[in-house]
Amino acid sequence: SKQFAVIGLGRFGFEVALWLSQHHFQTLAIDVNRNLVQEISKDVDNAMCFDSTNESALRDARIDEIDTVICAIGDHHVQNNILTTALLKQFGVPRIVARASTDLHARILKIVGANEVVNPEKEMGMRTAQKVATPGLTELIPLSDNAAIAELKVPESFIGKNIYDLRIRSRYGINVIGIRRLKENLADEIDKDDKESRNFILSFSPEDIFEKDDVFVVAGKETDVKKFASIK
Amino acid sequence: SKQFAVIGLGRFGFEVALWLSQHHFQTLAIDVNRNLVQEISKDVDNAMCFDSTNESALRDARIDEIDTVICAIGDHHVQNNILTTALLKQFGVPRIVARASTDLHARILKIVGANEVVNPEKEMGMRTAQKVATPGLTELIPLSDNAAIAELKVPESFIGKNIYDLRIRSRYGINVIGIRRLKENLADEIDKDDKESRNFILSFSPEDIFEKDDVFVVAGKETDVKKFASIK
Ligand SMILES: Nc1ncnc2c1ncn2[C@@H]1O[C@H](COP(=O)(O)OP(=O)(O)OP(=O)(O)O)[C@@H](O)[C@H]1O
Ligand SMILES: Nc1ncnc2c1ncn2[C@@H]1O[C@H](COP(=O)(O)OP(=O)(O)OP(=O)(O)O)[C@@H](O)[C@H]1O
Repeated sequence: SKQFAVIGLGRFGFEVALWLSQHHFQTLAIDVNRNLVQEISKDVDNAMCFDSTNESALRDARIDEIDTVICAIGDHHVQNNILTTALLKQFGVPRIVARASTDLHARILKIVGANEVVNPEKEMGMRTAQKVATPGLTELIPLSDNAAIAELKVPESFIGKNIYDLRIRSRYGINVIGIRRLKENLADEIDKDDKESRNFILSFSPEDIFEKDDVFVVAGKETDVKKFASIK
Repeated sequence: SKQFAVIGLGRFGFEVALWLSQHHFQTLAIDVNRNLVQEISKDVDNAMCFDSTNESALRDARIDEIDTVICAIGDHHVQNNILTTALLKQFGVPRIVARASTDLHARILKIVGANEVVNPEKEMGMRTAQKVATPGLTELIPLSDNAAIAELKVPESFIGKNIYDLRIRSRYGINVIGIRRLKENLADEIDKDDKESRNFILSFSPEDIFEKDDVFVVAGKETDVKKFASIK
């Protein structure tokens, strides 16, 4: 079974190590800061305190037996992050995922041996901008330059009808992936916009009838999704 | 037309302001650090240098005329981030998206008036962990507790066949939304994992044949997606 290690327990790395542990993956969490190692030790199988640029410390930790190492050292220690990545490559770790702070840093990491690079702030910056930029949509997840997953309120005129009657795909170019429907017996003061108040119905069939307050989850070209969002 | 402002031009905020500007949204970028304001000024319509906890500076910047303000101040200035959010609420900004460093910080931000909260490092930590934990999976976007959009390499055994022959929906419970196919005539050293090297085909029909290196974009229950990811 696969073994994981996370080096660098800043907010990003800590979350990676925590998620892997909570999902029952064998995880080794490493940081040079003893407090962070202490903090995570009750939640992961194995937590060690050492400097990952120290080759013999890496060897003692048997990093060469780990399948996937996530180097999550952040932008306050860019040189440690690059050197650690290079050492992991030397040790023959099969999959190295390294965190980059800039595009240039990402290119350097790939050169020294990272298999994949992730820039959390940049990726979330883009996703956040995309989400705030599209009104009337409660969620917009771009799939490409012009296609997206979107969540939209079902228009009044669709209530009581189904996907088949409305010929949604052929008329609007939209693929309905699922429906978020309000749970039964909700208290009056419940927030209808909170996803927790809804069940997600993935297996919504073309014959199922839309109800008041339903929210569709759809996929389509962004222009088609936006046209669709303006139907009354 | 909507107006946006981004306060705090760290790597997250800078990216939000840049993306909005590149997509032709009227964007005002603000930071107390003159170098960052200088750096972004060639790429946004409007960039101002001031302390966002200063009420009269916010008033002079006419923040009350802005539709959406993203408070992207980070974990080195948590109190500035909370106070700024509270001031934006007082000024009556209709939509305030604030960055949180911890769950407690997120709750405080909602109390002082943030409409939405985003924790970039935590969200990317989860996504990165999910991605490394599922082999063959290049992306996982949760839709609910147990349904997700996922991107997976097309298995060897599917090449040369189509959705209809393989009866993907009835056999695996998976809805294929689209295909990311490598562009024609790519240079040899191009990174095949980079989305830029691929075209996204939303209108992939049940009769279209899968090719080597294709990546599917699918929707399904997370357990079904993970089973599907392990097909050879
Ligand atoms: N050589 C090293 N060996 C082990 N851990 C290290 C090393 N260098 C830095 N770290 C650890 O990496 C962690 C994250 O790095 P850093 O502080 O640069 O990022 P950050 O931007 O604060 O992180 P985040 O944004 O995830 O909160 C820190 O806890 C730090 O102690
Ligand atoms: N009161 C303030 N008014 C305007 N800008 C501020 C204020 N306080 C902090 N900032 C700016 O917010 C930006 C981001 O904040 P901070 O340095 O705390 O985050 P960071 O963790 O380094 O950011 P990132 O992770 O996005 O790179 C900084 O550029 C800082 O100058």
